[in-house]
Amino acid sequence: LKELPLLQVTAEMLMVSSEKVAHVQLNNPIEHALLILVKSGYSAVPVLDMQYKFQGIVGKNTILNEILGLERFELEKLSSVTVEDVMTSDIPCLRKSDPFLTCLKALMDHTFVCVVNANGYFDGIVTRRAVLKQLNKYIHV
Amino acid sequence: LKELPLLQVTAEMLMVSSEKVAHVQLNNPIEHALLILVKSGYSAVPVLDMQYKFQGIVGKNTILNEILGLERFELEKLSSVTVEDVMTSDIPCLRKSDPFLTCLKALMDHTFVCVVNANGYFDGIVTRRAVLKQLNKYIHV
Ligand SMILES: Nc1ncnc2c1ncn2[C@@H]1O[C@@H]2COP(=O)(O)O[C@H]3[C@@H](O)[C@H](n4cnc5c(N)ncnc54)O[C@@H]3COP(=O)(O)O[C@H]2[C@H]1O
Ligand SMILES: Nc1ncnc2c1ncn2[C@@H]1O[C@@H]2COP(=O)(O)O[C@H]3[C@@H](O)[C@H](n4cnc5c(N)ncnc54)O[C@@H]3COP(=O)(O)O[C@H]2[C@H]1O
Repeated sequence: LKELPLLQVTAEMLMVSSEKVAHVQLNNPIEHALLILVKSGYSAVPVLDMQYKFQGIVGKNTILNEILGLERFELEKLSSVTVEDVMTSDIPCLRKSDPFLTCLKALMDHTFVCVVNANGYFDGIVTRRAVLKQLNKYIHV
Repeated sequence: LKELPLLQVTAEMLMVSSEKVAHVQLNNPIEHALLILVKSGYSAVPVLDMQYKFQGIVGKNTILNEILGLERFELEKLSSVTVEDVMTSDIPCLRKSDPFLTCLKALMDHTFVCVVNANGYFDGIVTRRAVLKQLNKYIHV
């Protein structure tokens, strides 16, 4: 990666590939999603369908907001509400071939961005950390 | 900021100043901290003492891990455990005068870094987003 000029680095070179990305399914109860988020430590993870197509993202804040009632946390909602009911779906995605600058722009307002192929199958995620590490290498050369 | 060469940009120029940063106090019950985190939407916020000195950071994951028992979320812990009991305290900090590269390195493994003065008083935070926005401006020049 270091030899390539920064602007020729692609999303594929930066991404965490799909098998290393924690994710949840559309029809999971939000209790399952919250346990995955707490055990992995991640703030948010991708939501995939049964065919491994990208559908959206779900985070701790969305789930906690859903169960926070007027007086207390209503834990009974954890088993009755599904990921599909609360997830965020109009999320910009990248292609493996997208250049560095496209990744940088996408990460301005998102902590990670999903990479999908032409048919919508999930390839992986590009994270802010990966972009910062690449920039740090580049500035030092 | 755009006219200055990137490497002369300082933490002070990038930071969100203290009055705009959501924070909690050492002696707050973790229930109060969780409500601040859910209402603000932030994953983690700084912890200050009564004199406005920086003491550490506390996040949603730390609080959720604390209340997650073997079978269920033990909500009674929310009022009996304090922020001081669970916060992370050995966190690297910056000074207002620190240059861009020092900020970039500190943000490799942290989503934000606190800025404190020589006496430990809290000045603000530098976020990954601020660094990414500055880098994007610089690459386009
Ligand atoms: N287990 C761990 N080991 C080492 N460092 C860790 C870590 N968990 C979190 N971090 C650090 O904290 C940052 C923020 O994590 P967060 O979970 O809020 O936000 C994460 C999370 O929502 C998502 N993410 C990252 N890796 C993931 C994975 N393997 N599977 C699913 N989601 C992932 O992408 C966001 C940005 O990740 P990024 O790496 O830029 O930034 C990460 C990384 O620097
Ligand atoms: N209310 C809001 N409006 C617009 N965008 C929002 C937002 N809340 C979150 N974001 C976006 O999501 C990113 C991650 O937020 P998170 O809460 O995980 O992680 C945040 C949060 O833990 C902390 N943070 C940021 N601003 C803060 C503030 N004013 N007070 C306290 N903590 C703050 O610094 C971390 C990194 O912030 P950063 O700006 O780089 O990155 C933010 C920003 O790009």
